[in-house]
Amino acid sequence: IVEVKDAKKEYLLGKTKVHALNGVNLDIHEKDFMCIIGPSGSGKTTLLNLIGCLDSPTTGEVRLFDKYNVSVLNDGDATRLRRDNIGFIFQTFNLIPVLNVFENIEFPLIIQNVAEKERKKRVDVLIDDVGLQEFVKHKPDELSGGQRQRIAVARALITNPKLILADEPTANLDKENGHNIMEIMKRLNAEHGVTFIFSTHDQRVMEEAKRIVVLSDGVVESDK
Amino acid sequence: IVEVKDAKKEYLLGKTKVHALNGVNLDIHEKDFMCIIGPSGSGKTTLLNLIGCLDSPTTGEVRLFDKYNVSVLNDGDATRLRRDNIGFIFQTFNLIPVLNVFENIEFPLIIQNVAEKERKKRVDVLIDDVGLQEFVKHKPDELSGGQRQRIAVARALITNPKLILADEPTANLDKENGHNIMEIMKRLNAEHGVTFIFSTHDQRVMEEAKRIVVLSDGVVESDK
Ligand SMILES: Nc1ncnc2c1ncn2[C@@H]1O[C@H](COP(=O)(O)OP(=O)(O)OP(=O)(O)O)[C@@H](O)[C@H]1O
Ligand SMILES: Nc1ncnc2c1ncn2[C@@H]1O[C@H](COP(=O)(O)OP(=O)(O)OP(=O)(O)O)[C@@H](O)[C@H]1O
Ligand SMILES: [Mg+2]
Ligand SMILES: [Mg+2]
Repeated sequence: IVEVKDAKKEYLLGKTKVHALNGVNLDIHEKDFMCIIGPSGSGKTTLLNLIGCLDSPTTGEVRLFDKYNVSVLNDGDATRLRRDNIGFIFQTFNLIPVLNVFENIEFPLIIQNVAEKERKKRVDVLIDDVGLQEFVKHKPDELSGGQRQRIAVARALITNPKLILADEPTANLDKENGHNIMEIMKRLNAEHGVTFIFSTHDQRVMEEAKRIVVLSDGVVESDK
Repeated sequence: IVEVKDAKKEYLLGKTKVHALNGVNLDIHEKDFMCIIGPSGSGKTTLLNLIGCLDSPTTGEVRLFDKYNVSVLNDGDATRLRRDNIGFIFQTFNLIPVLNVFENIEFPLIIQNVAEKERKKRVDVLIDDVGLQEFVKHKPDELSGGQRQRIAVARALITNPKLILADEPTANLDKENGHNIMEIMKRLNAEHGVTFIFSTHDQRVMEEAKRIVVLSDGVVESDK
């Protein structure tokens, strides 16, 4: 479902070149439930951004769903591909500050022109799933860190995507909420065949993954 | 060093009242190395903001250093007290986007009118301590999540405060960097008598704490 071929990502900072990714080769199969681990700065977020069509590699290739080459997609095609097939949980949440909990989760369905009654039904189910029933009217800055993270999780799941990229989805969550989120994801993977790629430092997420890829200094160090 | 007496924090959201803290009683002693744990939304950040003079309680009292009552301090006094005595590591980092790594860590020393040579010496030591030597010229948005968190840690330690409040300081860090940060803090506590109050979901931080306070629904549930 995803093929990464010798992907490199370089940034130019003044005169210094920063190699965020230094030749990553990785094949991800449908229904994988895998995580990418590695030290802070090893390139996990950069790699997820390439797979999620949010960025393109400096050199190398990223192919999605056996037909799209991310490096040569134009902006319009990348946005459509992402909107209709991928759910992304950002490490920095990226919520819309002026919308409340309900509206933030509902937003991807408005972009997909889903009817209002159907939207309300689906948003209510997810708000219940992530335990934010009492906070639906709160705006992001009127919530705790972990509550904001759970909005980011719900918003990525609401469109029923084939592929979900979760960048440190439990970093701000306590044990119970973290376990709860993992259970929702395991159920989507087992019952609906959704492919999951996590980036994490959290032992609890690693224990649930069926495959662990270790990234170090921008390259894959191991893959089991 | 800190006394919290029946502190309550209420927010009004439309017509609903949200009780973020619902009567917290807590005494913190000099040289404590303690953590506050509890579910997402239980009031940890709210409590740390009261102790850190960033906010005042709706009712109840917070007393610092046996003489200051946070609830009645004016803004100027609160800022001075905080600047000269407290280091705060924010859950959302709160870095200055237009300054690079070096300048973000140096900033509190500029406010304290420390001479340039002395500033450079102290910032270099901390950049080394948190492992950001190769990234000094990067701006926050040119860094990874865990790298940004480490700037937030270094910036809180640079003024050698008596009291350090760390809100989830290891949430975005891998095992090695997380362990490294805890070692720096333990050394400051053991050798320089600095008082530490952490808020965390991370087992690794809890294991190092000498005292664990459990918060639930805005009140202290246990304290050992
Ligand atoms: N400005 C606000 N307006 C309304 N409610 C708020 C506001 N800020 C916080 N809250 C509520 O107060 C409660 C406590 O929030 P707080 O950030 O202290 O929790 P926390 O224990 O730090 O959680 P986390 O572990 O998720 O960071 C939450 O339920 C939150 O929704
Ligand atoms: N815009 C940029 N300009 C320069 N360097 C960058 C930029 N964005 C990221 N980097 C660098 O690329 C490297 C990889 O960053 P990335 O965010 O992918 O790491 P990560 O594995 O997600 O780390 P963490 O676990 O801390 O979130 C880091 O060393 C970072 O400093
Ligand atoms: Mg990252
Ligand atoms: Mg918090």
